[in-house]
Amino acid sequence: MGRIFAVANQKGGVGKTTTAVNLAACVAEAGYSTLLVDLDPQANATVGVGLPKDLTPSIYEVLSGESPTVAAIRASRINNLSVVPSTPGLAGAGVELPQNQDYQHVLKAALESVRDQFEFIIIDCPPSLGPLTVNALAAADEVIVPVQSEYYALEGLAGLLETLELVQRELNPSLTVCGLVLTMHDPRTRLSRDVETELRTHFPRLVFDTVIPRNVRIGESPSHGLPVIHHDPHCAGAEAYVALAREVAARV
Amino acid sequence: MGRIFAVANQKGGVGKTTTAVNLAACVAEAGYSTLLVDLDPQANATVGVGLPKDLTPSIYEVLSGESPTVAAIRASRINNLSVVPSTPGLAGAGVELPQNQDYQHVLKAALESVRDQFEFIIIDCPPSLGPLTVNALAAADEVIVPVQSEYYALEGLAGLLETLELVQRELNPSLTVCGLVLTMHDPRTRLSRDVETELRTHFPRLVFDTVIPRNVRIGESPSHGLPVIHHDPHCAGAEAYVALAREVAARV
Ligand SMILES: Nc1ncnc2c1ncn2[C@@H]1O[C@H](COP(=O)(O)OP(=O)(O)OP(=O)(O)O)[C@@H](O)[C@H]1O
Ligand SMILES: Nc1ncnc2c1ncn2[C@@H]1O[C@H](COP(=O)(O)OP(=O)(O)OP(=O)(O)O)[C@@H](O)[C@H]1O
Ligand SMILES: [Mg+2]
Ligand SMILES: [Mg+2]
Repeated sequence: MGRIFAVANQKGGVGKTTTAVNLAACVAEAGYSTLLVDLDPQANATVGVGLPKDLTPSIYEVLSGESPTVAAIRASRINNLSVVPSTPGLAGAGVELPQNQDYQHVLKAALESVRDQFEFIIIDCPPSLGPLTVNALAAADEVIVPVQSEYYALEGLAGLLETLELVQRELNPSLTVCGLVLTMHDPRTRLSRDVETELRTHFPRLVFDTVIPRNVRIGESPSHGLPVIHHDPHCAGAEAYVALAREVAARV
Repeated sequence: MGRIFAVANQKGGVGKTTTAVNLAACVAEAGYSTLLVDLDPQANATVGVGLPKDLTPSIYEVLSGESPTVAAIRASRINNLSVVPSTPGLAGAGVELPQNQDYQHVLKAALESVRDQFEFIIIDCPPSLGPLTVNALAAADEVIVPVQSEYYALEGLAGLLETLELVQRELNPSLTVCGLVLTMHDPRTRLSRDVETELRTHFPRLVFDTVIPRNVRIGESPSHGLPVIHHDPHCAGAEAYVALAREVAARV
């Protein structure tokens, strides 16, 4: 039975896609059969692993009931890593999904049918707390929250954790917070150091030991359609994601 | 009659709030009466100018019809700058708004009533192309698009410009693209330089001459509830936003 992880944070640009793609690539590389689900209409995770963003069926057809989940699963150029791609058309689901009765559990039902084929299922969420992210949180066993080392990302965290508690109470009592991961961290700036101190003080047991540094090789890798561990395996960014994957696997 | 600018891009974390807040502060500092409208449930622009994110009435009460626009306008600590604050409760509007008949024009109607009190009205949009951003694009005369010097931000731009054309055709024929502004630019990296070259090649007349550099003082300023031109007026970030404000005013 695969463990389902949602990578979520309504704050934009904090490293959700980068974390989902690279974590999935690391656990796939370690030999676990892994499924990456792109639940963002921007389809960045799809592009980040080298797939086009106009594939059909995509997650949109799965959520709208037009296609079984298994038909939307694609192989990627990475061993052990399969992908359910997204397309810009998924933006329509934000308005269409809530028209169904039990719309929050559509993704959960869709993933049930393939869950025993994978050991890890990792969902990349869009930057909002709308119907798509709610679906991901209702389907997930655990949630990983990337937190950029910036003021707005820190300031918004309390609200996000309250929302997670609401989801746990109302939609998915078994959802747990796997951890908070600091991203784009630059220890040379006081701002980054202050954010890390605040985070470790307020959430001592939740923050991963591994900190993802700001590293230009991470930003370059999606232009090659590759996770950073394949674009530049020995750079600081790749090594940090390998360490994070080890920490996540140890918490499972 | 005030000019209405929407600062929009569905890609998260590209500098929408930072650009809206600092542009608004620059034109206010230059003596123009300015209104900053925070249309994001994250309420980052509200916090960025030193206001709390639990004020009532907020933009949420304005959009839901519970409060006239004028009652939601607050003074800020910056001369000539007034603000319509946001709250996390605005997230509900994403689902509630589309239930109205002509929901796309709710903000436009709300701003009509105050438009002649301000010379500039600047709207900060959330990271999505949902009902809130559609309302902003339907209400605006011009749209300013921050583009982070990163691959995913560039890759998503074509889709965004297509959406803007759709809005121009169907909802707001007078909407024009004021310009694209490169943000968090670090000329030391090839990635940043490549993104700038691509952008200026594909959209020569749309990209502003002014480029906003990555500058830690910009990231620090929201923690003081101040725009960067008040937090550190002579830093590279502040000077860049002053130059951008001049360019925007020249294009009006
Ligand atoms: N550690 C890092 N070092 C340098 N660049 C990074 C790092 N992590 C992410 N990036 C870059 O920063 C940008 C934002 O990251 P990413 O797109 O993964 O965030 P996101 O939270 O998924 O954004 P969105 O909210 O739009 O979904 C991307 O261009 C990415 O390549
Ligand atoms: N030029 C810059 N130099 C350094 N940091 C910056 C710069 N511009 C923005 N930032 C920081 O980067 C982060 C993202 O910027 P910002 O929040 O303005 O983007 P956004 O597009 O409004 O995000 P969202 O999609 O969540 O609304 C913020 O923490 C901000 O302080
Ligand atoms: Mg993303
Ligand atoms: Mg913002």
